[in-house]
Amino acid sequence: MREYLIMGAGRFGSAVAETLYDKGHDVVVVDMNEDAISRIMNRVTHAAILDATDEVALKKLGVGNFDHVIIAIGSSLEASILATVLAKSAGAKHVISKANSQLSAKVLASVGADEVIRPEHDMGVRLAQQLIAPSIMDSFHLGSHHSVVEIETKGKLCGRLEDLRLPNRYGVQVIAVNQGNKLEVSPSADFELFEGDRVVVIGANENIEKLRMFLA
Amino acid sequence: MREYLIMGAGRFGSAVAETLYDKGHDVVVVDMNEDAISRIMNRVTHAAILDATDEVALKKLGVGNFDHVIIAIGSSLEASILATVLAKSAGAKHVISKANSQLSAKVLASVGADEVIRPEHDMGVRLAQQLIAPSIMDSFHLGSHHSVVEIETKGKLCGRLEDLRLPNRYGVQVIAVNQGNKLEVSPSADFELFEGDRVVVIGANENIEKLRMFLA
Ligand SMILES: Nc1ncnc2c1ncn2[C@@H]1O[C@H](COP(=O)(O)OP(=O)(O)OP(=O)(O)O)[C@@H](O)[C@H]1O
Ligand SMILES: Nc1ncnc2c1ncn2[C@@H]1O[C@H](COP(=O)(O)OP(=O)(O)OP(=O)(O)O)[C@@H](O)[C@H]1O
Repeated sequence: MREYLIMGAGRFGSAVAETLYDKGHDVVVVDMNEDAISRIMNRVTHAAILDATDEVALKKLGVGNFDHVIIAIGSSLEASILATVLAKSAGAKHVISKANSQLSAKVLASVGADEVIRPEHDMGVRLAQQLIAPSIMDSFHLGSHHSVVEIETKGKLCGRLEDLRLPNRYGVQVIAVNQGNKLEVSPSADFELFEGDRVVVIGANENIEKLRMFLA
Repeated sequence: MREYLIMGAGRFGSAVAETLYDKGHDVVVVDMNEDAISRIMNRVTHAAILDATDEVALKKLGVGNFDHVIIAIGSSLEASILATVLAKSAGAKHVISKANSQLSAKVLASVGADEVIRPEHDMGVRLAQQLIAPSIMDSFHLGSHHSVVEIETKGKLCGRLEDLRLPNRYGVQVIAVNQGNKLEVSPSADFELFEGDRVVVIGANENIEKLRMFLA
């Protein structure tokens, strides 16, 4: 069994391949463009010039023997579709295909892609979410109703945690406090907050929103 | 003051604009391509056909009066550089520019972009990180040494939390337990874990890695 096969060494495919390889994983990359292969060949286990829609070439490569196949071809939906269908019918267990639009994402899912990613769109949504909630440095969704967020206190939460009574007043639990470069994990009740501190809280999304409005 | 100006209504720019507008924000989009503007004009506050490198047109638009300017132009680095320089010199406080490569990211930062994003590359890195640690559903970095992660117990952590003694054995605190669709936040010591549960823990990265190896 081999680990990762990446078809298409563009910006997205190369980033996936190099990040995996740097962490010590077995990574094979194919691309039909010679320059793309020569750029990446020293940074992955094996790189080869190959057309991802060439059924005979893919079979020879053993596309069905990889744990994960990532199809990172952009400009031609037809090539992505053919490569997805060939990989799945050769027995590849987990195929992830890149799509350019909502419609092509639907098509790739319907022909067998196990996962579909829209890099530009997904990053655009993520940037917008970060712009909307700047006081929330980063958030981590736990299911659809709860989150963990890191939030700036803006000097409005000073004093000992037990006196601030955040669980009673807002329904959130403080799980860590970021004071400059020092992080206090699972702070005790008598831990003191100062201006400029950032708290990491867990709670229901509407409770976090109430706290955020208070701190805005 | 206006809120958001987005130059370039491609996949990335449109996703940023529509996500912001859907959450009720004031969003202006410009693009030099008529079709791009007609696609997006019903989904933002205002859309106009305009060349982002046209200094007179940008001044008339009032580019300096927006809280955030997002330059989402892809194929021409020259256009992104000129638009970044024009926006910053007109007084825009926060300019985010999209880049195609590490080199163009450096150039855009050096001419004044406050933030630079490489959507395809950044998503590629993120996908690789998720593939490497599949048992970690998602992770949230708190500074460089600590994280919050959601991890599958794979039936290896069954019984009451106080008997499992995770803080002593692994140096991690359980802040929530995901049992199917039910999330238990800040579980008590006598809370019982079953096969198939997912735990959300906070701790130092090397401690989380130890737990992950045990659960792999
Ligand atoms: N049929 C194919 N077989 C193999 N490689 C292909 C095929 N079609 C395209 N590619 C390669 O896939 C890579 C990415 O494709 P392309 O540049 O069209 O998409 P993109 O969406 O701009 O990529 P990215 O956003 O990742 O840079 C290119 O290096 C291209 O040579
Ligand atoms: N000088 C310019 N002024 C205004 N709009 C521009 C300019 N140059 C390009 N654009 C627009 O920016 C949008 C995105 O640019 P382009 O398609 O070149 O990049 P891209 O990286 O493929 O975009 P994305 O990945 O977001 O789809 C296009 O709609 C294009 O018309």
